[in-house]
Amino acid sequence: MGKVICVANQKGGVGKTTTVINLAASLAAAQKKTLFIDFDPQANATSGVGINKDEIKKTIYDAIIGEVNIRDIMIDIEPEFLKGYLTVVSASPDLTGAEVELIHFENREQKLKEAISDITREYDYVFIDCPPSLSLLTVNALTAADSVLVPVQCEYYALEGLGQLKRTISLIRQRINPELKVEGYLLTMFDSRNRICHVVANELKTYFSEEVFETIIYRNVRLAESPSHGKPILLYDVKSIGAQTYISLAQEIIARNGGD
Amino acid sequence: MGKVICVANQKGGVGKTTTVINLAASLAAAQKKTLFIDFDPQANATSGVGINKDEIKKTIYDAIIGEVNIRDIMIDIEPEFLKGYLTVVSASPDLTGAEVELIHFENREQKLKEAISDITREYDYVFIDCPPSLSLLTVNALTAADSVLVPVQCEYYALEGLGQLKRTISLIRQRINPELKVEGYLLTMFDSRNRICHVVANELKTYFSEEVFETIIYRNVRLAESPSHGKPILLYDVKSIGAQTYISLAQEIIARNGGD
Ligand SMILES: Nc1ncnc2c1ncn2[C@@H]1O[C@H](COP(=O)(O)OP(=O)(O)OP(=O)(O)O)[C@@H](O)[C@H]1O
Ligand SMILES: Nc1ncnc2c1ncn2[C@@H]1O[C@H](COP(=O)(O)OP(=O)(O)OP(=O)(O)O)[C@@H](O)[C@H]1O
Ligand SMILES: [Mg+2]
Ligand SMILES: [Mg+2]
Repeated sequence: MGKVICVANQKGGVGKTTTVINLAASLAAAQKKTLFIDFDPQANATSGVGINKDEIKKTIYDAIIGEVNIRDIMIDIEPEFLKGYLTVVSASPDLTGAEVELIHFENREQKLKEAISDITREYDYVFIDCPPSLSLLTVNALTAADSVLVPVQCEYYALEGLGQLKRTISLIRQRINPELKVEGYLLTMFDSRNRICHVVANELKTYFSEEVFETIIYRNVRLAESPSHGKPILLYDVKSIGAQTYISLAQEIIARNGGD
Repeated sequence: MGKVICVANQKGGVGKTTTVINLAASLAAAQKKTLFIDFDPQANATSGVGINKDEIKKTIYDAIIGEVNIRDIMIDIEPEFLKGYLTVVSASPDLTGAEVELIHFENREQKLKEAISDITREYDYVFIDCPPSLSLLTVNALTAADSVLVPVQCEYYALEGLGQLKRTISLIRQRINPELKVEGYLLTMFDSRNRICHVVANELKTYFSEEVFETIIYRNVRLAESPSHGKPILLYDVKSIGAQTYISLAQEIIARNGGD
């Protein structure tokens, strides 16, 4: 119970937030009790499911500095459709300040892990959406996680950054979180008409072989449209390729984690 | 002489690096003496012009902590074609550590400005490629700059983050750099077949009116291919739409800055 999966890649714009929202919603639709935590000061995962950032008084920032209990800042998403299977903890721009504020704490890498330790047992899956960097926020997420899911956009720069990410994951595993595994590398924004997508896909499979998810996420404009409607793709356009690929990713993750 | 333009947006993957490399190369081809500084620990702007990161001993990191003079770490790019009009200062992953190391300095926001103050007069344009965050590295770049160029991907999340960026720019202007102006907002990855691109373009022109560049950068696969060949688009495929749009952006910037 309660697998914590951090979705991270320091390369910007590779589909971290899109993966957290749509994978979490697909698992909820499969009646897995799912929580996601927006841990990016941009708070895209918060607005992407229709939460109005200006109405939220307390966010994950307040939980990691110890001012609120995480149980008091959870929000149920699409309750009529997902019947309480999808819960969200939102973020705010204050998180940028946390990078500096946390420096002075003894156990600064463990703050997120401490804030969520009471509640992970109550969920089948807990996702953490990371900012595009390898700084203290992402280190906190890697420390709190059982595994890390790495979205890889099918482009040159995204491939180039994987070495740096792999080194950071090994460092965290050696120093702070020995149990940290790789959930998988996920190809995103794949466009079969572009030669470069096939090159990147082949390289990824060569370097990371069975750690690469079978499911590939295709470039699909409906995925880019759904956040402006504040809905996961499943509720915005369930027949779209985008929805279908995230449903199949959810099934692959369920199967990899002992199924049913 | 010596206009310093910082290219920034905390949203990841919006085309910051692609804009720095290709705008700088287009200005160099127009015989403007141009320098760009890679200030992102991912060092994409460094590899995007064919520099092998493993061969570089000293980078901008060493210059801002005061160990080297910036004159000693400059690299001429494509000297036969651009005849010394394009020079680069590379980055390295060490920059991630600088965020923490600089915290203890009195004038931590001014480190980049100090490192480059001797040399900006020798160039017509100096660009700074920023990481996808509003942390101390981007604050250093905004402090060192005369103006900021903001690439805006034609998608919902990119538009959403502009409010936060605008507030940060005003704060820097009030507290540290009163001369900081906005060079302009640049629409990137525009695909006229996608409704969302037209929506974002209209919103941008409504909110920021004459600050939006006339030039629009279209989505063009050749722009995504050129970094894997280590060449600016001008040298990879000068007839492509990608090359043409960055040439026209260079002309627009020259005209806006009283140029000939
Ligand atoms: N498969 C896809 N097809 C089309 N558009 C996509 C796809 N996945 C993501 N997008 C769009 O691409 C942009 C980048 O995706 P997203 O914001 O999820 O990436 P990210 O890695 O979370 O970015 P950041 O590094 O800023 O946190 C968004 O505008 C999103 O809507
Ligand atoms: N106009 C364009 N058409 C097609 N692809 C593009 C275009 N501009 C950029 N790209 C590609 O999109 C990806 C993101 O662009 P880029 O890396 O320049 O963004 P960035 O803002 O610098 O990202 P980061 O936030 O990680 O620093 C890259 O793979 C790049 O090659
Ligand atoms: Mg994101
Ligand atoms: Mg970049």
